[in-house]
Amino acid sequence: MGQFVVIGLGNFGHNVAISLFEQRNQVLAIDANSKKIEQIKDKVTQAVVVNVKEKEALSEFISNDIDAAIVSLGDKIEASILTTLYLKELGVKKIIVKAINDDHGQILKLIGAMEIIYPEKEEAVRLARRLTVPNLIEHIPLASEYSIVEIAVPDNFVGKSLKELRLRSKYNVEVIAVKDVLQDTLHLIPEADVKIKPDSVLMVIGKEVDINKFKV
Amino acid sequence: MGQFVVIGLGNFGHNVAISLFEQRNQVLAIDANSKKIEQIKDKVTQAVVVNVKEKEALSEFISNDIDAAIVSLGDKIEASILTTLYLKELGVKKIIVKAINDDHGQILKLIGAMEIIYPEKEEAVRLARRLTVPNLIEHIPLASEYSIVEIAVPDNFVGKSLKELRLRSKYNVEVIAVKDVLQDTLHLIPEADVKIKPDSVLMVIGKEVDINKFKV
Ligand SMILES: Nc1ncnc2c1ncn2[C@@H]1O[C@H](COP(=O)(O)OP(=O)(O)OP(=O)(O)O)[C@@H](O)[C@H]1O
Ligand SMILES: Nc1ncnc2c1ncn2[C@@H]1O[C@H](COP(=O)(O)OP(=O)(O)OP(=O)(O)O)[C@@H](O)[C@H]1O
Repeated sequence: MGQFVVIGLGNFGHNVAISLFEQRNQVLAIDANSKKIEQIKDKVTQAVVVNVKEKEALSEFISNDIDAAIVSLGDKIEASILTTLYLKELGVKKIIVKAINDDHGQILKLIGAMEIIYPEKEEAVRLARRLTVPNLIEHIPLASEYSIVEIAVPDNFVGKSLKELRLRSKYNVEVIAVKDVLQDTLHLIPEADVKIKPDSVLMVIGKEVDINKFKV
Repeated sequence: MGQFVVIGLGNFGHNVAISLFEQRNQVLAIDANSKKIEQIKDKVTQAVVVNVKEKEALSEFISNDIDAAIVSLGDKIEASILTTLYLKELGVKKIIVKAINDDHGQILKLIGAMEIIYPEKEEAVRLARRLTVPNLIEHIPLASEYSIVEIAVPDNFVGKSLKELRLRSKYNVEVIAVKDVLQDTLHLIPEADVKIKPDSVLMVIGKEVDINKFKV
């Protein structure tokens, strides 16, 4: 499959490395801490102890046929900047770095990181959204202003058919699936005469502004 | 809207608090560190310095009409366990805690936390999936074994109609939308005779096992 290097084995780096390996990629894990290397060596292709601030040592393991390098060195800002620079000079095409704040992320982008990740911030925003709309199970933003939302059916929908609810004409949203929570089944692109049962969840796609009217 | 208490203002807690407030909820932010309180006080309803291990001090701010409490105290495992216990005793219905590993999470669940969050692990799994399937833009797991995937169209699809591609009969997946990346538009539940253009992205829904055959 793909060839990846993961540098820094904190919670994020460790999980990226083992997830990539589980999906049958080749994974080289690098960390300065031998304990971390010991814990991960059976769950990746190869794991080596390297201090990545030493360019010589790092270059021994980096070739330009690596598909991507993922760097997550926690609050070691200097180390993450140097590593990004070295990886760029060693020809790595795609460098993904976990940043600890916006300034850090901006610097990394200027140095050559292709993508900056803020795991805590991204999960935080997701959680806040789920908590704000109580029957909202998931809100998945898509292209441009579209989203998919999963909404538990309000009581006044139960027993009505999709046709009677007239969601497309009333709210300009499309029901792409109806989930039966108890039976854990999904009915894709349901017919207009399908009746809503209690304990069902509607998966609806539409523009953000229309979904917000529909959610309330 | 909702009433929330956020305890612990690391990266995750801080972002949950301000996101909840931006979505027009009432947010009380708590931290033992006055600097953190200073930085956040204009971005939430109220922010107070409290050492949450002191039950008396904490109870002053907790009532049972809070919708949810979000606890993220980093590696202070003892503090997070005590806080969860106190919040439960003070009648908070929904306690969500950021855990640093599985054992920590298990303990919190036994104490009474309703939901455990592992932000770094969840983002890591998402990233690993995006990197493994190069034309996969997003993979959204749904109920039971279903997922939605966004896939950039392979070259051999271009110019064909959805009907000709026979995705439903060949792979048992449904195309719920076609995204035009250049024009940034989304065509929902397209007709079978719609032709695939280059630079389009298919949004496909189906069972995991069928999607995996389709992705390759
Ligand atoms: N110069 C270096 N060379 C190699 N590895 C390093 C270097 N500096 C730090 N590291 C490693 O980077 C890792 C950073 O982990 P740490 O838990 O601090 O980061 P984090 O990204 O905040 O963690 P999490 O992913 O859990 O949020 C540690 O395992 C540490 O050994
Ligand atoms: N007993 C306590 N009472 C109140 N606040 C506390 C207590 N102990 C720790 N805290 C606060 O919890 C916060 C934890 O932040 P820290 O950055 O360590 O956690 P984290 O959850 O790993 O961070 P992140 O969300 O960035 O991953 C700190 O702001 C700290 O002041």
